[in-house]
Amino acid sequence: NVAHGLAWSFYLGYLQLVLPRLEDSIMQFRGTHQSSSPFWSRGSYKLLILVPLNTNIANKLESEDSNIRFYDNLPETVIDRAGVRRRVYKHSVYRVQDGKGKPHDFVAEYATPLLTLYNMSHESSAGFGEAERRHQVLLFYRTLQDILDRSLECRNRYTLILLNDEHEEDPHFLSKTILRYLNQQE
Amino acid sequence: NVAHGLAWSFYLGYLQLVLPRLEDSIMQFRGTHQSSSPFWSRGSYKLLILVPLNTNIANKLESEDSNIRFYDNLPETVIDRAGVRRRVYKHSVYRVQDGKGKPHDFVAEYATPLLTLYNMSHESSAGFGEAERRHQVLLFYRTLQDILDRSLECRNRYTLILLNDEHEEDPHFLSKTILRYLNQQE
Ligand SMILES: Nc1nc(=O)c2ncn([C@@H]3O[C@@H]4COP(=O)(O)O[C@H]5[C@@H](O)[C@H](n6cnc7c(N)ncnc76)O[C@@H]5COP(=O)(O)O[C@@H]3[C@@H]4O)c2[nH]1
Repeated sequence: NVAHGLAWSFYLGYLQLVLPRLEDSIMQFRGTHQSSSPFWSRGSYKLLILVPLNTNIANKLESEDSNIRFYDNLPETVIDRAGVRRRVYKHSVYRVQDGKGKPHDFVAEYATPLLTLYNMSHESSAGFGEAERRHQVLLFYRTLQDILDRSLECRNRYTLILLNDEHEEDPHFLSKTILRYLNQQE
Repeated sequence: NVAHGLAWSFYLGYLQLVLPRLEDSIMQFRGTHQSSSPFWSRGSYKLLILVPLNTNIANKLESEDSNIRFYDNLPETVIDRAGVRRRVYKHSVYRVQDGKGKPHDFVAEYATPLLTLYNMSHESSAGFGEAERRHQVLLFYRTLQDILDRSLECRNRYTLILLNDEHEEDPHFLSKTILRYLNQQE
């Protein structure tokens, strides 16, 4: 069950390391980015983790939805890890305007292990195809949800967003979805 | 089968991205690090990927064996990936002296997914213990070997080193193992 291992890897090798530092990182960022500072709310001190059901992942969020702009990266976390010295971990800050033209800044990225699922479904020797892949994405999402629910150190530091592909023809589906989640937090 | 997914993830999400650039990266490094340049050989233009059977992974190689010294990092690779802008990938150069006192510089790191196996074996909810873990390491090693054997773009750019734990009481087992592999390449 590929998704089970990828969810644990994503948590143990990444979220467990970076989420506890996220709040400090955002506070530091607001201090050095005065023009961004007014556009954060209590609820946006979280990593928005995007989980697209069809694993169609963009490398830049604005490629997916032109209402989203890349703003800047948060300060980096640098650690020695498994022989790689000063390995770098960072997140990107994006900006979106709501219906009233007010900007909202937030930290978001796709769940990178889904790229592995996407690529595996195209490698015949990897052992599963596109039909199985959808099932694996749901298993990844549910496993990750369980792990994060039970993680005290990651509590309230993330929002898992499952993106259904039924709205693929709406060019602003992603920004609308993110705005809805940001509003729910306030 | 956790190891199967982790091996594919390690290849699709990392080795496939970084190994094709490794040779250029080392050539650039030798150009900017004159004191390192004499200590490379044809056979050391590879990433030594350390796979310890017992998943006891050090974050710095010199913590494992004092005959190994950290030298410097190779130039970084920076790419936009799944919403993270300018994500950084890098490898570390280490130095070891052979029996004649001659230094050898090489690029090495532990296979990071083994940290996931190690941590999962200590999380009761993850579903497997230490006995199963050893089996998963061997499955990871064999699956990765298969994938890399069939990868044209990664050909001759890596050396997989399975580290048996029967020599754990020898404080210089790692450096001796690495020197043996470097000698075999020449
Ligand atoms: N040595 C090493 N150096 C790297 O830069 C690196 N980047 C990835 N990997 C390993 O390759 C495989 C595929 O990576 P992917 O990005 O799909 O999953 C990653 C990714 O979803 C997330 N993650 C880890 N580091 C970062 C990061 N810097 N930025 C964003 N996400 C990250 O957490 C997962 C597990 O990471 P690792 O457990 O460190 O091992 C990974 C994994 O086994 C690396 N290994």
